[in-house]
Amino acid sequence: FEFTLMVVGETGLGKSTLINSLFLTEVYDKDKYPGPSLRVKKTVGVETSVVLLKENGVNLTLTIVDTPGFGDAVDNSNCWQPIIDFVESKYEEFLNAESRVTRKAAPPDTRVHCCLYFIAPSGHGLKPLDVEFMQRLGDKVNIIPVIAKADTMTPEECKDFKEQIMKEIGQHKIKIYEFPESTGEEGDGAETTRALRHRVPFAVVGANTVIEQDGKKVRGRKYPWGIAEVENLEHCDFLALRNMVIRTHLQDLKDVTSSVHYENYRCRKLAG
Amino acid sequence: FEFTLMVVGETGLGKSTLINSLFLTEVYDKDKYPGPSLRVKKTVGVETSVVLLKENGVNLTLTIVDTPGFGDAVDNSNCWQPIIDFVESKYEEFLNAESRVTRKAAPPDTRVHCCLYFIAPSGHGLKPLDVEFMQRLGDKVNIIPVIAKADTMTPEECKDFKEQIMKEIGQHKIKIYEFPESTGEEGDGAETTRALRHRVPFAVVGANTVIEQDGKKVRGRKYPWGIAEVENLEHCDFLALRNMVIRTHLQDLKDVTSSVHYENYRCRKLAG
Ligand SMILES: Nc1nc2c(ncn2[C@@H]2O[C@H](COP(=O)(O)OP(=O)(O)O)[C@@H](O)[C@H]2O)c(=O)[nH]1
Ligand SMILES: Nc1nc2c(ncn2[C@@H]2O[C@H](COP(=O)(O)OP(=O)(O)O)[C@@H](O)[C@H]2O)c(=O)[nH]1
Repeated sequence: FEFTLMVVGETGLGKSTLINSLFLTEVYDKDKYPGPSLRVKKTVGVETSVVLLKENGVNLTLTIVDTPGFGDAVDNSNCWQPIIDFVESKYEEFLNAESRVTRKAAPPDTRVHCCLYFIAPSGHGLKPLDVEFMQRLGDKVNIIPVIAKADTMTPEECKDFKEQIMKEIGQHKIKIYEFPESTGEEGDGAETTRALRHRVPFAVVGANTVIEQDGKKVRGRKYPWGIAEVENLEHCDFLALRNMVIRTHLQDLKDVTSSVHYENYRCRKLAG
Repeated sequence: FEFTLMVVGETGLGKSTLINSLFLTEVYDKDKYPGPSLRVKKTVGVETSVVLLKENGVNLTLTIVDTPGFGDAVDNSNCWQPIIDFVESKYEEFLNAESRVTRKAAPPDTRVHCCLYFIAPSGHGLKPLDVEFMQRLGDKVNIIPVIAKADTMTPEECKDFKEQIMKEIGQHKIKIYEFPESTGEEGDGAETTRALRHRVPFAVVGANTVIEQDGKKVRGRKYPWGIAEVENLEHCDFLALRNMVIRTHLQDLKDVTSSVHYENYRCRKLAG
């Protein structure tokens, strides 16, 4: 099973930590392959790394695309362009592979299936750069906005911030990935999916450290006033993101990429 | 006693909340005078508001200067210019008032005595904009850098971040206000001042809410995993900032402004 996940957001939003937490593996490692914030150059880069994972007994070839430098300069005009170019180059590659007369099997699918866009927990709303990026990429790739470092906000602030973000997403006509209604799921499964869907945009916390608390081990962040637990749905939406994206909707994200975003690209391309 | 405090930093760093906490008064009030992040226009503004306070029995006429829009656009080139212009216009006003032949008394001192510069708790280091701003303003006004929303970081992350920031301040030859060695203070007072000085840059947490905890009232932020207390030195450096800036060094900040920054301005001006 192949899947390409793009990660976008300014430096210091906990992106590397979250990706490592999501896949319980050191995709980013300070020595061998540091997080994007430690590889920033003069212009926005688009870099990929491939990780072989086993999720639920299935072999998953995960390609992570990150974008060091995005949003980090004094002048961020057009910092989204290298990202748009990359996404479209993948559609281009697929189009060419599909149109070859001599192809024997389905070409490898290296298109970007999902883009996690990290929003800073300012408490006020989207920044101009967030709007620019999501407007331009929303009709080219599945965008799943996440609120970074959610342990920065109290439950009330988080609730208000989510409402404000969804309101602005509507006002700016930004397209984001919509988790499908649970079809075919019965009982508890469906209930959970419905409840989890309402948490969008997911407010996430990531942690590379495991802490001992009352005899059990939890992944979390240890503050003098308590431990923010990554896998506690009363503390943040990490489990919702992990379950919805990695467990339940991996195939749907690929289907939408293929039948909606790629098709839009082909139409734009053929139209001239 | 008059004092002018400038507050600079991008939106959502808790500036309004911190100012309200520092002076235990609603300098910013959602209805009458909202925080700078709610007054952002197309270009960076520099706005003042005057608050009459009583600190330790002394009447304090506090002028707060804020800079809505700073660092908030996609392109923030030169967003520091309106701030430099403002600071220098105050030196210009003072210079003109001082040079009038008919003046009877010392002119009112409306120069900016201190600039609190808010650094986002990214965990990595200073952003290019932080460096640009502090390099350009550091030799014109007393800059006190503060790490915003310090409850975003664990004590270890905070310690590393402070070291990284001070190292970069040195590397970029940025001038910041230096708290003087405690002279004349004996015993506990001196000990406290020394210990507080070592906490620079102060990692602050602000809160408008008072929470009841074990029968006593504390100013803090209530999370599901605990309460981050504003006035607890084991949680953040709020008390260090408040005591050092508002209680102990108000006069020194004015003296340095007058004898160093203003004098530099006069020299630059006379030199042509
Ligand atoms: N408060 C908080 N800090 C986090 C979280 N995740 C990571 N961090 C910290 O934020 C800093 C930057 O994290 P990193 O993963 O390198 O962010 P990146 O620059 O976006 O890749 C580090 O000090 C992390 O320990 C989180 O969920 N909440
Ligand atoms: N985590 C954290 N959040 C804070 C802190 N101070 C304020 N906030 C929250 O951050 C958001 C923005 O605060 P505000 O004071 O308006 O920031 P400003 O835009 O810089 O003036 C609000 O939701 C505040 O409740 C703090 O010290 N820590």
